[in-house]
Formats: sequence, C-alpha cells, structure tokens
Amino acid sequence: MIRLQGISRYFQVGDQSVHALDGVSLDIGAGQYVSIMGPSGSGKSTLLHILGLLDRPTSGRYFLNNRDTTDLDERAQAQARLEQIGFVFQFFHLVPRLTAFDNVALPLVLSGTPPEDRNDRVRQRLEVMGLADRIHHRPEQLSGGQRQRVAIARATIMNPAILLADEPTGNLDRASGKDVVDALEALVQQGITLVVVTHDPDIGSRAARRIHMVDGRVAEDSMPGGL
Amino acid sequence: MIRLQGISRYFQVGDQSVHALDGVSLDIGAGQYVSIMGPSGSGKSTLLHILGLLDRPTSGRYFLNNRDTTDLDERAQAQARLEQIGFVFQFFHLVPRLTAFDNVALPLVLSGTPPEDRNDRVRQRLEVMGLADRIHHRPEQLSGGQRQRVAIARATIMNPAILLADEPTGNLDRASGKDVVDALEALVQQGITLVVVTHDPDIGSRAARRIHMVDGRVAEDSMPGGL
Ligand SMILES: Nc1ncnc2c1ncn2[C@@H]1O[C@H](COP(=O)(O)OP(=O)(O)OP(=O)(O)O)[C@@H](O)[C@H]1O
Ligand SMILES: Nc1ncnc2c1ncn2[C@@H]1O[C@H](COP(=O)(O)OP(=O)(O)OP(=O)(O)O)[C@@H](O)[C@H]1O
Ligand SMILES: [Mg+2]
Ligand SMILES: [Mg+2]
Repeated sequence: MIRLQGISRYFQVGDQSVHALDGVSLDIGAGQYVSIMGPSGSGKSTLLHILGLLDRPTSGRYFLNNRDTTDLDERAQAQARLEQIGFVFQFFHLVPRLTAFDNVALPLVLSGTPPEDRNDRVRQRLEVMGLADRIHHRPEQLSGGQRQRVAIARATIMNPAILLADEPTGNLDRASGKDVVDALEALVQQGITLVVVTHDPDIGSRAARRIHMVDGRVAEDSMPGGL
Repeated sequence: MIRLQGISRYFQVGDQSVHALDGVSLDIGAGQYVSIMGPSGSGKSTLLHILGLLDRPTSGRYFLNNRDTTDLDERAQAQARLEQIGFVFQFFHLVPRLTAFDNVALPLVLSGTPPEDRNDRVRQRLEVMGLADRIHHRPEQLSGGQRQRVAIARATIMNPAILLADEPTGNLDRASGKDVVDALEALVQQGITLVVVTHDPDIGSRAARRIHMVDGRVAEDSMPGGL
C-alpha cells in the first residue's frame, strides 16, 4: 500500500545542504502498525510529511496504493490527503479562530458532509478524547495536551485508511497518553494503517513493526521488507 | 523568594467559568529544584505563567523576593521578567523571522549587551544544546526538538535567578532529554531556582521537591511549606 523508493530530502540553508532524509526505501502493508523512533533531528517528521503528501522528496519515488504520487500536482495531492490520510502534526496546526468542535468538523465540512451527519460524529470523537466539556473552547483556551487531543480527533474524523501521527502523546500525562494510544489501536483493529512517530519507548514498543532512524536513514527495522 | 497566597485563576468561556487554578498557596525558597506534574488540564501551565509574571491571578497575591508583584503594571512586569526570570514555553514562542542565534541573543539585545559580549555567550549556549550546526536556521528550518532546545537556550542566556520550564523535554528523545536535564541541573548547582513542569516521571522524580496538581489545586507536595 505504501512504497518509498530511494527517498532523499535535502534542504538548502545558506551554503549548507542539510540531508534530512538520505536514501530511504520502505514498504508498509495495508493495516500495518508501525512506530518510528530516533534522535531529535533524525528525519522522522520529514519522512512523515512525505508519506502524508505534505512535502515532495528531492529524489526517489512514493507509490501510494500502486499510484506514483511523486509528481501529483497540489490539487491532486490535497484530494488524496482529504480522502485517504489523517495527519496529526507534532505542533497540531489547529485553526486559531475555530472552536475545538469546528476544528474537528473541518474535514467533514470540506468533503461536503451535511451538518446533521457531522454533529454526532464530532461530539463522539471529542468525547472519546475526554474533551466533552471543552468543545466550545478555541485553541488558545485549551491546555497543551487538550490541543493535542483535538488534533488527534480531527485527524481521525474522516476514518482515513492511513493515519500518520507525529508525537501524539508528547504533551500528555500517562493516563491521557494511554487513552490516546488505546483509541489509535482500536483503529488498527478496524484495519487502519497506523504510523506513529514517538520519543516514548513504552509507546514505540507496542507497534507490530518498529523502525529506528538515525541521520536521515533507517538504521533498524524489526520487519525489513515490510513482511 | 517565591510566595503564592490563595492564588485562583478563572477563565470565562461563554457562560462557562473554568477554574484553571483554585486557591493555590505555595512557598518556594531560593535555589530550590521543584517539579510539577499532573494530568493534562490540571493547571500546570497556568501556574507557571503566573509565576513568570506572564499572567495575573483572578484573586490572591504573588510575592517575589518579598515584593508584591500582583498589581505591577505591564512595564514593571516586563522589566522584572527580563532581569530575574527565564521561561521555557510549552510551545517555545520563538521569533519566526530570526535565526536560532538571533532568537537566543534577543534577551541580551533587549538588555543592552554589546555585540562582542553577546556572540561567544550565544554560541556557547547553543553548543551545550547540541545545536552548533543549526545556528543560522530559522525555526521553520528546525526539527521540533531542535526548536525546543533553542527555547531553552534563550531562557537561560541571561543567567536568570529563576528558571521556569514548561515540558522542556516533551519533543526530545532520551539522549537529548538527558542532555537538557543535565544542563538545567548544572544551573541548580550554580544556585538557580528551577521549577520544571513535566509529564515524564523519570524527570519529575529527580527534583528535590515534587508537586502534583489535580483540577487546579496542589494535591501532593513532597515538601509542604517549602522547607
Ligand atoms: N525546512 C528545513 N530547512 C532546513 N533544514 C531542515 C528543514 N526542516 C528540517 N530540517 C532539518 O532536517 C533534519 C530533520 O528534521 P526533522 O524535523 O525531520 O527531525 P525529527 O526527527 O522529526 O526531529 P524531532 O524529534 O526533534 O522532532 C533536522 O536536522 C532539521 O534541522
Ligand atoms: N485562556 C483560557 N480560557 C479558558 N480556559 C482556559 C484558558 N487557558 C487554560 N484554560 C483551561 O484551564 C485548564 C488548565 O490549563 P493549563 O494549560 O494550565 O493545563 P496544563 O496542566 O498545563 O495541561 P497540559 O498538561 O495539557 O499542558 C484547562 O482545562 C484549560 O482548558
Ligand atoms: Mg519531529
Ligand atoms: Mg501545559
């Protein structure tokens, strides 16, 4: 379902060339539960953004469901994202002027779901995240961990086939973090392909497949070849 | 050195009144190393912002070095902050248009330190944080954990008497997180008063004094009365 072939991503800063990713090849099968760990700056977020069609590689190819997405135009990328991919950003990217409720509803609005079908789904998703009494708060009226949970609710509201989560428990205490991991693993039970970037080994070790990155490369893979 | 007396902080959201802090009284002596833990939404960041003169309580008083700071005007608050307090924000608040170097130099610039005195100090601070090869990157050109370390470097550059750190390792792997904690504890050795909000029990348990918050109140304090 996901195939990365020789993916490199370089950034230019002044006369310095940063190799954020350096020749990453990876196959991830449908329904797989993968964790990605590694030192700060090792390329985890960069890899996740390419998987999420939020960034293009400098070289290499990305096949999503056998379709070469590498050269899709912006519009086609956005469409594929809306339909197939949920993304939890390391720093959430919530819309400041919208309430928690409207932030979570946004993908449904963008895909034309009528209001009466949206409301129950949004409420239920926020309840699962323990935010029932915060639905009318805007992001600046929420704690760090509450914002993180709104971002997770938004990423899952469309029941995407693929969920990419960048440090989804980084701002959560043990109990809330466990609730989030339980909710994500329930989605794996329902067949979602889940890729979680995490710094927490207790969370990373729960995945069926564990990948470690160092300096823009895959240094370890508990399931090389994806099988 | 720090005395909070009956501190409450309420927020109004529509017709809902949120009790972020509910009658918190706390004495923190000079040079103390304190950790604050508790569930997401329990009031940790709110407490830290009041301690950092970034927010005013709804009721109660805050004495800093025996001076009642509760009713200081904005200008006096800003001055006290610049001179006495370093703050590491949960979400960093770096200046997007400035490089890592200039972000860390900013407090020195604001306090009138000449360039020749600034440069070595800023470089050294960034080196300690493992960012020597990222000094010319702007925040958007840094990984999450790299931004976090720039925020920590900026908070400590003025050698403040008090350092308030909100989840300083939330986006860091074990090794970088350990480097950060080592650097902060070296400052405690030099006499700094350190208050760390954290969700990581391995980090929270290292503090000489451990406070747990629940629902806007201090639920546990390993050193009640501050002694
Ligand atoms: N836009 C950019 N321009 C220049 N360099 C960049 C850019 N984005 C990322 N980098 C660099 O690429 C490397 C990988 O960044 P990335 O954000 O993928 O790391 P990460 O593994 O997610 O780190 P963390 O655990 O700290 O979040 C870092 O060294 C970073 O400085
Ligand atoms: N500006 C605001 N308006 C309304 N409610 C607020 C505001 N800021 C915070 N709150 C609420 O106050 C409570 C405490 O927030 P705070 O940010 O202090 O929590 P926290 O302990 O730091 O949580 P976390 O661990 O998730 O960062 C939360 O329930 C939050 O929703
Ligand atoms: Mg990252
Ligand atoms: Mg907080």
